[in-house]
Amino acid sequence: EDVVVSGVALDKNQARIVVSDLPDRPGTAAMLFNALAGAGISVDTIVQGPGIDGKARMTFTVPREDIYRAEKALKESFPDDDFSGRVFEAYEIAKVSVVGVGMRSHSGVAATLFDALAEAGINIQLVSTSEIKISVGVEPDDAEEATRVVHKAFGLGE
Amino acid sequence: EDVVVSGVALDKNQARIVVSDLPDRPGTAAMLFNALAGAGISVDTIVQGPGIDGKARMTFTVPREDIYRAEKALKESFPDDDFSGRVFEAYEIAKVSVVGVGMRSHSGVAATLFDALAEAGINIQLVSTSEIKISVGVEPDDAEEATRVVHKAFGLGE
Ligand SMILES: C[C@@H](O)[C@H](N)C(=O)O
Ligand SMILES: C[C@@H](O)[C@H](N)C(=O)O
Repeated sequence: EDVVVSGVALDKNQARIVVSDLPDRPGTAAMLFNALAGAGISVDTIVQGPGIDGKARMTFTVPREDIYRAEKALKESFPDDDFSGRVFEAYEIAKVSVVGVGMRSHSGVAATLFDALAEAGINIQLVSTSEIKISVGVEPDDAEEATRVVHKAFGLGE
Repeated sequence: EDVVVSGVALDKNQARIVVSDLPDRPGTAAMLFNALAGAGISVDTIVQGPGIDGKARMTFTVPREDIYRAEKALKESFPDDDFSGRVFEAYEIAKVSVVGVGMRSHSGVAATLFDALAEAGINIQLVSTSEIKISVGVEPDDAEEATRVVHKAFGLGE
């Protein structure tokens, strides 16, 4: 298909929070997001894959300045006696996104994007897609280098 | 913010594949997607959160008819002696998406969406977001019920 990658965007203001060992049953995601919405925390990206052995992990990104408020709201959302095993890992992350029209399938664009990052020795911490976009999360220290190599890989100049 | 949820979309033709116990180092995602792109497999959604203890999981969705070809291409992409521990789980999935303009933050819309599914006893297997959309993956048997309760939750009629 004729995919035209028109640009690369960089967002250095995000933090990602991973909540793991979640009970993979109806109501868990609702509890977490009622807590975040109730605290007025703006969530940019939400990522969750299928659970394994009844446990799931949810990852989401929030503005860096909200990282502590978000963590507090989440911790308070669990019933007192049920806090065991929830791992909250909050770190800063840089989000690099490739934007393109006609991206009905992501495999070719993803292969080019992931190849460019691999050759630069940059580890991919997060992947999220939409019809027109593939976003990856990388270490903040890798943000500029990642943006540069991805620009180059898609022929958008240095 | 003024979010207007304008519609609910249902895609019943997807299958999701989870590849776990992946080495969380540069090059892994590139290897998988070179295999998928090389086999001409169209990938709709890609989901990955941060790895834990050096191991990561990637989830992606492909058209149902491509599920076996995709699994074969992935298995063949691992070097012969390095196949241990990769878990391939391929199942059919139904994707229900809420589309809205002005969705700069997902927390309020996500809370409403997740609440509606929780009250209907529908388990969320996958979550993926974009600027204008939140998509969830559910059991194919729950597809119609999920679409109905989400329509209702956002005042879009039954
Ligand atoms: C993990 C979480 O998404 C859970 N499966 C739920 O439906 O709420
Ligand atoms: C798991 C995979 O995304 C790996 N971190 C990579 O960079 O390829």
